[in-house]
Amino acid sequence: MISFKEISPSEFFYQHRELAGFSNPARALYSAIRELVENSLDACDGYGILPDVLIRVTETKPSPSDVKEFEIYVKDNGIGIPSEKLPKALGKVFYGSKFTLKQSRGTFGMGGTMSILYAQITTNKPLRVWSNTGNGETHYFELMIDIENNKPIVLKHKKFSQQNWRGTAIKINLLGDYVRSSQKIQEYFRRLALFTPYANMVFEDPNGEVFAFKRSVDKVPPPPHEVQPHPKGVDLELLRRIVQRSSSKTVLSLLINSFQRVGRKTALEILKIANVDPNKRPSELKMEEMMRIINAMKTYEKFLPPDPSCLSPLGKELIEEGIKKELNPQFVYALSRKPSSYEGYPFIVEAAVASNKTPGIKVLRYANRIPLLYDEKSDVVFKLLNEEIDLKRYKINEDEPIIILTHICSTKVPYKTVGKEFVADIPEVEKEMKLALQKVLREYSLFISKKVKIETQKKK
Amino acid sequence: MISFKEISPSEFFYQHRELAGFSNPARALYSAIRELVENSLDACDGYGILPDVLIRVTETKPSPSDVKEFEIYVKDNGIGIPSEKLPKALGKVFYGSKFTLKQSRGTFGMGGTMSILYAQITTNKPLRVWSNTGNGETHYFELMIDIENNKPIVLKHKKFSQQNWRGTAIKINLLGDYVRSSQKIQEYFRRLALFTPYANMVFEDPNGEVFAFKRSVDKVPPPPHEVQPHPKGVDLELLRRIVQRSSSKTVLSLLINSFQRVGRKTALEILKIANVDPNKRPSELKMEEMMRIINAMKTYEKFLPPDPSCLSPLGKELIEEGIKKELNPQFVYALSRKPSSYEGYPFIVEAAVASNKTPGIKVLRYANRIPLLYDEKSDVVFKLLNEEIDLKRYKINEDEPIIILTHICSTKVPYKTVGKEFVADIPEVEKEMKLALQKVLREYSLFISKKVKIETQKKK
Ligand SMILES: Nc1ncnc2c1ncn2[C@@H]1O[C@H](COP(=O)(O)OP(=O)(O)OP(=O)(O)O)[C@@H](O)[C@H]1O
Ligand SMILES: Nc1ncnc2c1ncn2[C@@H]1O[C@H](COP(=O)(O)OP(=O)(O)OP(=O)(O)O)[C@@H](O)[C@H]1O
Ligand SMILES: [Mg+2]
Ligand SMILES: [Mg+2]
Repeated sequence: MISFKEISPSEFFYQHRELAGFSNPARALYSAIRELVENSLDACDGYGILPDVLIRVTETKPSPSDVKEFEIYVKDNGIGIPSEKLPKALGKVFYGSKFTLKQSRGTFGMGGTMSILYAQITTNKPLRVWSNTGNGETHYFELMIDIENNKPIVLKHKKFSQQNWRGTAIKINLLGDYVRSSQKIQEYFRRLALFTPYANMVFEDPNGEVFAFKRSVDKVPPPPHEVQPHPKGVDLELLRRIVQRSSSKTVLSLLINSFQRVGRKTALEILKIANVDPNKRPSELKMEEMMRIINAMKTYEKFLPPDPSCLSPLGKELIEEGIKKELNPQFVYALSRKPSSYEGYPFIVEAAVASNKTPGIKVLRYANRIPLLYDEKSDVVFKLLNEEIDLKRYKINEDEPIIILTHICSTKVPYKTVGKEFVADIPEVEKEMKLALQKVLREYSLFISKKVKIETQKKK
Repeated sequence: MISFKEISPSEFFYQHRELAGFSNPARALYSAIRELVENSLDACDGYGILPDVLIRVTETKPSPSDVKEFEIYVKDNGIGIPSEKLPKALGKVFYGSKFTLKQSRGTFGMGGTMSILYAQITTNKPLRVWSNTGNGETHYFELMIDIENNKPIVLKHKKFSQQNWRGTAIKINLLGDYVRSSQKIQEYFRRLALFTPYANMVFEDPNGEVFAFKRSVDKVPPPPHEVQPHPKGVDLELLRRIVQRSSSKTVLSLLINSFQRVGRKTALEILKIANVDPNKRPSELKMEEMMRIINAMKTYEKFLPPDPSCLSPLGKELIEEGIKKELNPQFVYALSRKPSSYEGYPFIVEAAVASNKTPGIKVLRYANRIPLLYDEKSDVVFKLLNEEIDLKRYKINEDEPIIILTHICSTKVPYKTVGKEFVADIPEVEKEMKLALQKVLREYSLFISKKVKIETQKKK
C-alpha cells in the first residue's frame, strides 16, 4: 500500500532548506542576515526612503563551541508592515508584496520566512517583531510558524502608541557559526555599502566589532513603478487570466488595457494576424482564438521594447560614488547600459572597473542591488570572464590589481536557485553583460596605457 | 496601499519554471522527457520490477520553425498509480509518494506535475494518462492543472477492463525544440541505459530514429526499504512531531521506537545526558526537555551509522556490466564504497573508470541513478577533478581517452537546485567522492603502466 501525501511549501523548504541557503549553521547565519537586511532595504529605497539600518548580532550565551545560539536584531526606518498582514508576511512561505512586475530585492515571498523558520527549528524561540507604518501605532508580535500547514502562529500581539517612528524591527534566535561565516558576512556588508551609498548601515558583530557605513549621498534613486506585462512575455495561462478578470467590453480594448506597448493600431494588427474579431466580447473568446492571439504576439516584430520604468538601475554616478567611498581607488569607471529584455522581462546591465590596492582580479557581482557572494563559478559573469573574454587583450594579467563590478537589474533576475546565488546565462543577458564588460575593460586598459606612458616619461 | 498576496506552489513554479529546468523550449523538452522517464523507472525498480519503458516523441504538426509542438508518450510496466490518487499525483505540486526516507529518483513531488504544467501553458492540451495497478482495471484520465490553486482539473475519467497490463502511459503535448536539445536528449538516454543495464528502453525520436537499449542483465538490484530517522538527523521540529504522534507510553520507548540505531541502553544514556526522566509520558515533555534531548543526541558519539537498507547502490558488477554493454571498453573498473552519512542521511558513493575510444576526459555524473548532464562546473565532482585531485599523478593528460563515472545515492541527495542539476560539496560527500575517485584513477594508471610495459616489450 503506497502512501501518498501533500506537503506544504514551508514543509518543502524545511525538508530542503539548503535550496534556500540554510544548509548549515555558518551559511544559515549569513542567509538570515542577508534576507532580513534585504527586506529592510526594499522597505526603504523601494519607497523613496533614505535607509537607516541597524544590524546587531550577539551570542546569546557563551559557549566554547563555534556552533552556538546567536540573536539577530535588524531595525529599519522603512514603510513598516501593516499589522493585519504581518503574521502572514513573515510566517507563511510564498506570501508577500513583491510578486509584481517591479524591481525589488525580494521576489520569492519566502526569504524572511525561511530565516524565522530556521531560527525556530534550531532554538524554539519565536520571532519578535515591532512594526509601525507611520500611523502612530507600533504593533508587537511574537510569532512562530506552523511548518506543516504553512501558517503563522501568533503567540502574542500588543500595540502601543509611538508617534515618532516608522519602520520594522526584527529579532530572531538561531543556531549559527560566526567563526566560519564572519569573513563572508563582513564582505557582504562592505559590498552592500558600496552599492548602497545612500544608506546608513551599522553592523555590530558578535565580537563587539562595529562596522559603520555612513551614507555619502543624500538622494535615493527614483523608485521603480509597477508595469503591465509586455506582450512578448505572454503565455496561454497569463492570457486566460487576463481574459477572465477583464472588464473590457471588447478584445481590442482588452489588449490595449492589459498590456504595455499595445496601442489601438498595434492591437488591430495583432488581431488581424490572429484572425480574431476586435469587437468580440472577451468572455466569448475560444481557447483556439487565444492561442492564435498568443502566436500572433510571438511573431509580431514591431512592439516597442519593454517599459523600463519598472527598473531602478543605480546609474554611473552612484556606482562610481560608492566605489570611491568604499575603496578610494586611483581609477574608476562605471557604465549603465540601455534597457534590454528577455522573454518580455526588461533588464538593465551595469558594470564598472576600478584599480585595486592588492593584486588579484576581484569580481563583485550584484543583482537587483544584492551582492552575490556564493557559487561564483556558476554565474554568467564568471563564464564570460573565463571563457568568452580574453583578458590579455585588455592588458589584464591573472594577478592584476583590478576590481570588476557587474549589476543586473530586472523584474525577473534569472536566478538559478531560490537562494539567489548566481545568474543563469540567458542569451540576451549574456550578450548585454559581455558588451558591458568589454567596454569597462577597454577603459581600464586605456588607463593602464596612459599610466605606463606617464611612468615611462618620468623615467626619461 | 501595498497589496499582499499568497501564491500557490504551482503558481510559484509557473512564474519561476526555470528553477525546475523548464527555462526554454529546448530545455523544457529535455526536462519533460527526463521527469517522465525517471517516474517510470522509479515505478519499476523501486518495486523489484524489470523495467520496459517506451518513449516516443513526435512532431504533432510539421512546421519550418525549430520551436514547435511535440507529443511525448511514455509508457511503462511499473506499479501504476491508484486511480483515486492519480489526479493529484500528476496535477498538484508537492504531492507524491516519495517523501519517505528511502532512495528513489523522485524526491520533490513536482517533476511530473511540472512537465504537465509546461505542456498545458504552451499548447492548452490536457494530459492524457492510462494507468493500471494490476487489478484488471485501466483508468483513463484527461487532466489539466488549476495553476493558481495548485489542484487538478479532471476533464475526463473512464475505466475499462484490461487484464494483462500493469503500468502507466502518459501523453503530453508541449512546445519544444528538438534541434537544440537532441544531442543532450540522446546522450541522456545512452547514459541512462549504461546505468540501468536491467532495463529495456526504446526511444523513438521526432526524426523517426529509434534508439533501442536491450537489457543485458535479468535481475533488478534489491529495492530499498523505508527507514526511520537517524538521531543525528533530528531537529526540534522533527522531535516535536514524533512526540505529538507517538503512542509510546514513555519517553524511553518513544526514542527506541521512533529512531533507528537507538536501543534501550543508548536511549537511557541519551536521557541521562539530557537529564530527562525515562519514564516520563511523552505528552508531558516540555520544550526545554526536548531541546536537551536534541543536544544530547547531537553530542552523543556512540550511535551506529545510519542503516543503509534504505539505499540501493548499483554495485560494482552491474556498473561494469552497464559500461561494457554501452561502451565496450578495453579496460573498466568500478567500485562501491561503504555507506557513509551526512546530517543523519546515509549515502553511498560509487565510481568507475573505463578506457575510451576517443580522446578527451569524459565525466559521467549520476545521482540516485539519474544521469546529470547540466551545470557540470558547479558539481562537487568537477571541483574535485579540477581543483583537488592532480590528474597528472595518475598519468592522465587533458585529452586522455578516459571515462570517469561517479554515482551518489542517498535518501537525500544534496542537490542545489529543484531541477536536480548538480550536487553540492557537502564535506562528508566530498571526502567520500574524493577517496572513490582516487581509487579508480589509481586502477586506471596501473592499467596504463601495464599497457605501456606490454607495448614496450612488443617493440623489443
Ligand atoms: N523590514 C520590512 N519592512 C517592510 N516589509 C517587510 C519587511 N520584511 C518583510 N516585509 C514584507 O514581508 C514580505 C515577505 O518577506 P519575505 O522576505 O519572506 O519575502 P520577499 O521579500 O517578498 O521575497 P524573497 O523571498 O525574495 O525575500 C515582503 O514581501 C514584505 O512585504
Ligand atoms: N509512471 C508512474 N508510475 C507510477 N507512479 C507514478 C508515475 N509517475 C508519477 N507517479 C506518481 O506520481 C507522484 C508525483 O510524481 P512527480 O514526478 O510529480 O513527483 P516525484 O516523482 O514524487 O518527485 P520529483 O519532483 O523529484 O520527480 C510520484 O511520487 C509517484 O507516486
Ligand atoms: Mg525578502
Ligand atoms: Mg518525478
